[in-house]
Amino acid sequence: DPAIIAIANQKGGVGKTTTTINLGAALAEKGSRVLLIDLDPQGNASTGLGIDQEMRKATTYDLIAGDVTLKQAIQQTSVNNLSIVPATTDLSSADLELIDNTKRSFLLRDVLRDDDVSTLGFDYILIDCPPSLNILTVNAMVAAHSLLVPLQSEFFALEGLSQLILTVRDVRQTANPDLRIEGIVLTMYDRRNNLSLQVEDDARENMGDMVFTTVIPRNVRLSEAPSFAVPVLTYDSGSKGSSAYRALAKELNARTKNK
Amino acid sequence: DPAIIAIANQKGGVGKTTTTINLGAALAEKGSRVLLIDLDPQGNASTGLGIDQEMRKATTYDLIAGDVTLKQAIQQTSVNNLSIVPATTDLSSADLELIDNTKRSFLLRDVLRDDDVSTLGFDYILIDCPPSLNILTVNAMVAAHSLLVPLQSEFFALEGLSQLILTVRDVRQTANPDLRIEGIVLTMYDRRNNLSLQVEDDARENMGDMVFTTVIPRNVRLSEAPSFAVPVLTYDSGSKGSSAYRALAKELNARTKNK
Ligand SMILES: Nc1ncnc2c1ncn2[C@@H]1O[C@H](COP(=O)(O)OP(=O)(O)OP(=O)(O)O)[C@@H](O)[C@H]1O
Ligand SMILES: Nc1ncnc2c1ncn2[C@@H]1O[C@H](COP(=O)(O)OP(=O)(O)OP(=O)(O)O)[C@@H](O)[C@H]1O
Ligand SMILES: [Mg+2]
Ligand SMILES: [Mg+2]
Repeated sequence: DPAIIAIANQKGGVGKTTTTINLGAALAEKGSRVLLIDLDPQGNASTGLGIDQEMRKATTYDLIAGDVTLKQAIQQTSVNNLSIVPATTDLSSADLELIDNTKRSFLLRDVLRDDDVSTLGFDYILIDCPPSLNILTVNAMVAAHSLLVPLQSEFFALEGLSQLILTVRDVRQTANPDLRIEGIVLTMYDRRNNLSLQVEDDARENMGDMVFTTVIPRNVRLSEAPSFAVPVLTYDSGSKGSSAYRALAKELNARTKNK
Repeated sequence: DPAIIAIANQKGGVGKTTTTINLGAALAEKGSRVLLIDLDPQGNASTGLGIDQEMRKATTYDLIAGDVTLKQAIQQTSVNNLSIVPATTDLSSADLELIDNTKRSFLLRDVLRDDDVSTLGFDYILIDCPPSLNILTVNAMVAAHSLLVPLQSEFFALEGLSQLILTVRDVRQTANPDLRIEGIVLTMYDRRNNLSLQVEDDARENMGDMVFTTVIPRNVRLSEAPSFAVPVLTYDSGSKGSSAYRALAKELNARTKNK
């Protein structure tokens, strides 16, 4: 059965999509079969992997609505071992449309924890979440075995962490008792910047082992790669961004194996 | 009557809060009386201006719920001529709570367009929006005279713009016919980075005069200032961030006067 990991943080612009795409690509490069679920109405993960708007026929919205099966919604990307279920802005009406559905928090879980999924042969399923703690992110937390939290090395980023942890506790008590935090990964880290050092100290002091040893540096190649519709590992394999996400994949593999 | 401007973009981390705080402070420095409305459950604008959690007694949530008047919710900040209505995470339940309220999109407008508001003597009201096109951002668009859109100089940032413009058109047709786009301001701009130049070219080519001449450079003093609970104009008045927001305030004043 695949390890299902939600990449979430309600703070915007902290590197959720960049981590989903590049951690996914690094795991795939090491031989794992990886499925990405784009759960953000912005559809940045889909765009960052070259799925044009007109190619998004069966989407995550259709999956949650029960109109297509997982198999029908999965598309191959240009990267070996890396597939994706793409997203469109249709997802943004999920909040309103699912209001009266009492099982609204379990819709994604029902799809990803179905018996058929193990026949598809994935080792990892990574879910890219939108910047909010709405019904979409809750769906991801209920479906997932664990949560990976990108933490930007900036002042505002730390503030939202306690709210995120409260939400995880809520979800654990009401819908998914096994949900755990896989880890917190520092992103856009700049050694020359005092703020980065301070945020790292704070995070490691308060959250100890929950914080990955691997730190993702600020690296312009990471922000250029999506405009070429490929992960940074394809765009510039020798970049600091590529080696950081390879190190993160290795650390994640070690953590998942030990569970 | 004050000019009411919503600072919005559903893409996360593009500089909405940084622009609300520092544009507000630059307008206040020039003698305008400015009120900020923190409409983001993260409450970053409130934190960035030193309003501690325990000081957030009357909040934007209470205002929308009709439990307090605007006058009761307004707090002075450490900056002369700059006041704020603070936010807490209570706001994040607004989506669900307001579902059955047919006037749910007009709640903030009813408060900010009330006759009493002109007696408070504000020249500008700036609304900091969350990273989503949910009921809170729609409330801001219905209440506002215009929209100011921070656009991060990055690839993913351009993608969301068309969706934002569609939402503005919707709001204009259904609830606020006078809503216009005040302008698009490029943020975190780095002249040495090809991507920044490309995004600027694309933006100016497609949106012409809508794009402010003033560009906000990437400047570490902007990200340090919130940890000292003051705008960058107070933290480091001589920094590139301070002069950029002063230039933006000047340009905005000129645009607003010409309307
Ligand atoms: N380590 C990094 N170095 C440099 N740029 C980065 C890095 N990580 C992400 N970026 C860039 O920063 C911006 C924000 O990252 P990204 O879009 O992945 O964040 P997000 O959390 O998914 O945002 P949202 O909240 O909108 O979903 C993007 O333009 C991305 O290319
Ligand atoms: N011009 C700039 N130069 C350097 N850092 C900046 C600049 N503008 C914003 N920042 C930093 O980038 C991060 C994101 O900015 P900010 O929080 O203002 O964005 P936002 O759009 O309000 O995010 P959200 O979508 O979560 O509300 C913050 O840590 C902020 O301090
Ligand atoms: Mg994203
Ligand atoms: Mg903000």
